[in-house]
Amino acid sequence: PVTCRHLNKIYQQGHISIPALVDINLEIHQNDFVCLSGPSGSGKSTLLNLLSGLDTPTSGEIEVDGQRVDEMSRANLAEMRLHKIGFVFQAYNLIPVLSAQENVEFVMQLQGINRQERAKKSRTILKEVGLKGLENRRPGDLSGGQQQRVAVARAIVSGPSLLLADEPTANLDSQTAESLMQLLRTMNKEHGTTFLFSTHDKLVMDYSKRLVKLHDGRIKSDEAQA
Amino acid sequence: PVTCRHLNKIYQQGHISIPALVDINLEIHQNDFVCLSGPSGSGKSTLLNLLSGLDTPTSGEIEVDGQRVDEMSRANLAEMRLHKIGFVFQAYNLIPVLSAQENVEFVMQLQGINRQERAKKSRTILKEVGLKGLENRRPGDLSGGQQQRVAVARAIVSGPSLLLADEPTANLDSQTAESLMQLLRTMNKEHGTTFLFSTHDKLVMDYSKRLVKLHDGRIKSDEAQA
Ligand SMILES: Nc1ncnc2c1ncn2[C@@H]1O[C@H](COP(=O)(O)OP(=O)(O)OP(=O)(O)O)[C@@H](O)[C@H]1O
Ligand SMILES: Nc1ncnc2c1ncn2[C@@H]1O[C@H](COP(=O)(O)OP(=O)(O)OP(=O)(O)O)[C@@H](O)[C@H]1O
Ligand SMILES: [Mg+2]
Ligand SMILES: [Mg+2]
Repeated sequence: PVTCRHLNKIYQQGHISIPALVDINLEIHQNDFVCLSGPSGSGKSTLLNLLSGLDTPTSGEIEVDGQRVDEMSRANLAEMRLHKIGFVFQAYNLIPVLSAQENVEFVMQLQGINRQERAKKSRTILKEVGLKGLENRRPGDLSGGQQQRVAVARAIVSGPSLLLADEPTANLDSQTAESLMQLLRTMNKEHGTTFLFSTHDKLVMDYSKRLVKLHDGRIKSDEAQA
Repeated sequence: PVTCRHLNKIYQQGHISIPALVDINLEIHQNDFVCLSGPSGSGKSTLLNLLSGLDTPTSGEIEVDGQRVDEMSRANLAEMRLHKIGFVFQAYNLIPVLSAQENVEFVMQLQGINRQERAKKSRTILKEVGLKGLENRRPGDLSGGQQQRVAVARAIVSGPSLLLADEPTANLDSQTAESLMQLLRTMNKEHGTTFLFSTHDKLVMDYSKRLVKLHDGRIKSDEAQA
């Protein structure tokens, strides 16, 4: 569960200040399935990066599982991300010299999971996102949507309690996006995983129980949906 | 105008053959506005890369404006791309150390357009894709959808006769995507630019006059639409 209080992020470009997020107050509970939408440039990626500790706020507080993310050391943040948070980057950030399977296993290796277990889990998750047979391909030899799914697989394989995903279906056709969302909804129902996605995709929004809309760095609305 | 005859692309992974495109026959006429759709991995990016000469076919013929692209030297292909073809990459491929404006001006500089003219054109096109005020930002300091629009701006600024765009709205909200498509439709109507887009976005498909559907590397259907 995640809490933001009076969160602000201002980027500096020389002497110009760019307010990317303005006074964000948000509470996400365990097992929530929340969508973050808003125009290009409205602050979605910035918010996700702050919540995971990949970036630091200008002011305000962020709590993840009761811990003040904005005050943690880099080492502790890395530890938290390793054990609690799965992150799907808007630009995937796959390691080009590793295969799809090795990319997915990477995090589990850091988590000290043994070799056989890693191989079994990574092959299973790659199959579940529709990439069976592509385990040994490097990212550069995969299509855009295939790379995106490797990024998703990597983020969910070790069953994090919180998944932050930045536009996870942007490069997927509706059928592939649909089956991915079904997989994630199952994780939410069966494992209690908390989900916060940013998206422009109505299909994804329809899967969420709550929609938070951003506009020019502010929360415009925050409503439950059927 | 573009013609493909019995076009095949087979990737080799060690001793494994991956048929990415199978017996593609396609004709695109001057001033067409064509959408290419199909599941993730169906061959859209591969086809666009072949048409622009960025990749070479395994067999078959490709003609752009009467010239055999599959037989041209690298130098001639580069020349053709410089003067005739605008290309929007699925992963943008912006130059990280150049500003948005410098990225857009890059091609014009190669085309020998003078400094003043380049500055005027690049600022205009960046304004038209909604990025006014962001000219001096580097790609790393822009949102995903802002980077995507710089990539589009770069491809269209010098008024190419053929625009090939690989999922050009994947990271855009519907409003931004809508105004981008209106800009491109205007170019099609007023300048006779030929468009071939790959997309998963129904909004983009609705702007096209013709929809080519790919499936497992083959053309499944090729139909005019209202
Ligand atoms: N490093 C940076 N330096 C300066 N400004 C930045 C930087 N990163 C982002 N911005 C600006 O902050 C604002 C929010 O960016 P952000 O990436 O969070 O938007 P977004 O909602 O994810 O957009 P998109 O849907 O296009 O991905 C944008 O106006 C962007 O230009
Ligand atoms: N360099 C490569 N080596 C081996 N296989 C490749 C290579 N590039 C692409 N492929 C394969 O060729 C097929 C077509 O890929 P392509 O990138 O054209 O798909 P796409 O339709 O653009 O998909 P997406 O919608 O996900 O972007 C895919 O199965 C992909 O894995
Ligand atoms: Mg973003
Ligand atoms: Mg592609």
